[in-house]
Amino acid sequence: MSIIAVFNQKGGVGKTTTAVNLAAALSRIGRTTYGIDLDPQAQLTSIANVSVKSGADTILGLFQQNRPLKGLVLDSPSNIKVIPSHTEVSKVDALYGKGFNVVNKLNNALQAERFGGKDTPVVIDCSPLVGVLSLNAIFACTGLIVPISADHLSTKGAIQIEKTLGALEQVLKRRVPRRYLITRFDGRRRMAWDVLKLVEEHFGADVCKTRIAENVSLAESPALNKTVYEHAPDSRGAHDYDDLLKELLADGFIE
Amino acid sequence: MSIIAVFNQKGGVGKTTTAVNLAAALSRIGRTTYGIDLDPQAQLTSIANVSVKSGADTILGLFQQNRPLKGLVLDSPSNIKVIPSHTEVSKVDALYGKGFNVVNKLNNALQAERFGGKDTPVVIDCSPLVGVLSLNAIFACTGLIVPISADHLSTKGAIQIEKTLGALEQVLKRRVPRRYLITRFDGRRRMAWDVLKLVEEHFGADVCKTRIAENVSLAESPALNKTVYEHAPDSRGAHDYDDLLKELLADGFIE
Ligand SMILES: Nc1ncnc2c1ncn2[C@@H]1O[C@H](COP(=O)(O)OP(=O)(O)OP(=O)(O)O)[C@@H](O)[C@H]1O
Ligand SMILES: Nc1ncnc2c1ncn2[C@@H]1O[C@H](COP(=O)(O)OP(=O)(O)OP(=O)(O)O)[C@@H](O)[C@H]1O
Ligand SMILES: [Mg+2]
Ligand SMILES: [Mg+2]
Repeated sequence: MSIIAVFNQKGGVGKTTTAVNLAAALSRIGRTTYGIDLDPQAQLTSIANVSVKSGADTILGLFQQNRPLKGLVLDSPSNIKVIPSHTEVSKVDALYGKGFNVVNKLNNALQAERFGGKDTPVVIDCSPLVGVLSLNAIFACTGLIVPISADHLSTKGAIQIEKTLGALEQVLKRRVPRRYLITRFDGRRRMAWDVLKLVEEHFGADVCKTRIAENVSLAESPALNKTVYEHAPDSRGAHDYDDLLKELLADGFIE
Repeated sequence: MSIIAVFNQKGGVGKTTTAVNLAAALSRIGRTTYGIDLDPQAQLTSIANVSVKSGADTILGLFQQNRPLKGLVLDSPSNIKVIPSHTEVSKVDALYGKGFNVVNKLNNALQAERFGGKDTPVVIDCSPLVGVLSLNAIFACTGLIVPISADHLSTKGAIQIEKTLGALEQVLKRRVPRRYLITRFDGRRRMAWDVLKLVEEHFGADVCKTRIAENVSLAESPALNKTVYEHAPDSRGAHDYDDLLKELLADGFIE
């Protein structure tokens, strides 16, 4: 099973960049890959060059009308199959509390509709809010990736996540497999190496050996509504996400 | 009156970096400057090297117990007077709806306690969530700064803000003075200049002439719980926030 949630309550650390490019990397090795956009800012949706006119055609449709996930899937030119978002998705966090049934809604739907098998992996992009949607992603996932950009404010956010996860695991009654991924790593800055050291000391074996370098191709591709593989397949950013996928497959984090 | 809210619903664009260093720049020209931290991640609080043990000593105290703001103020080694945050501050968005009285709570308290005069300016740091807390900041402010980091995903977020502000102004029945501030500007990247052009075309005269350069001193200073003025007062980042303050004073955005 491979349902990968990408979450960090710190903003701008590379959640969306990681979710969309990891999904694209999976598609490139022949998997039918699903990207679920749980951020009302719908940035994974826009990078994948798809859009919807209302919340009914997003995860909100699952919550409000029990719409099947399969009916929400759009094909994207990036080869990712996208369950898109829309600004109305913010209603999920506004209207629903964090009760057991609510936070398991996505989990139940993914299982009932048989998503997330080895040939149909799922990658879920979250907003930085620890709300109903992000909890749904964490409760539904087989593994959680926590991107940490190579700066100090982002590291403080990651340490906070550990506490949040600890509390959630009391409820889940199981450990959530996780990987901390250093992103935006600029090897010319001493700060980047300081952060790497801190993160490795703190999170040990859960830190990905692959680091995503600061690479402008990763920041440019959204302007063209493309993944890095469509925009700059030979760039450092593309290679780094390929390496990340290899690492996650090799140690079974992704099946 | 000078009550400056710093908001952008995109994560990681430099809200906290701008709020804390602008507040520090104001302190350095002799103003008694108040920094209000409305982000449950309490990053302005930690950069200012203060902390509190519970939500009662934060803005949550105002909402739950009508605590006077003056009783919440802590002195910081950075010379900013801080109304700190704490993870419990997330209860404000969880417990309160967005009714008229709730979103005006901070506004009323600032006015009743005479904050925000020319000699007692206030800078408010927001989380990226458009919730009760951020609405309180927008309803209370005399001016709104929207940092936009010089990349494309951040620009998409800023355009979304314009719509959000438009909707809020219907309720406020007045225009919120605003400035768009380009941050993390790396002049060696063509993308930075592309973003600058897009932002200027879109927001015209509301774009600050000052841009904050990508400068590692701004990213390092939080690790030492310092503003850039305490850590690297001769750095490019320190000079840029000085220039920003000069510009905002010259055109009356800050009194
Ligand atoms: N490795 C990288 N190199 C260069 N730029 C990057 C890299 N990773 C991300 N970026 C850029 O940094 C900005 C923030 O990244 P991104 O939007 O993916 O973060 P996020 O965690 O999803 O943010 P949010 O919390 O707002 O959802 C974007 O402009 C993105 O293009
Ligand atoms: N001009 C700059 N040069 C270099 N680094 C910067 C600059 N501005 C901000 N940063 C760094 O970028 C990261 C994001 O900035 P910051 O935390 O201020 O953004 P934010 O909008 O407050 O994020 P959030 O949405 O999580 O509250 C931080 O590590 C910060 O130190
Ligand atoms: Mg994102
Ligand atoms: Mg912040």
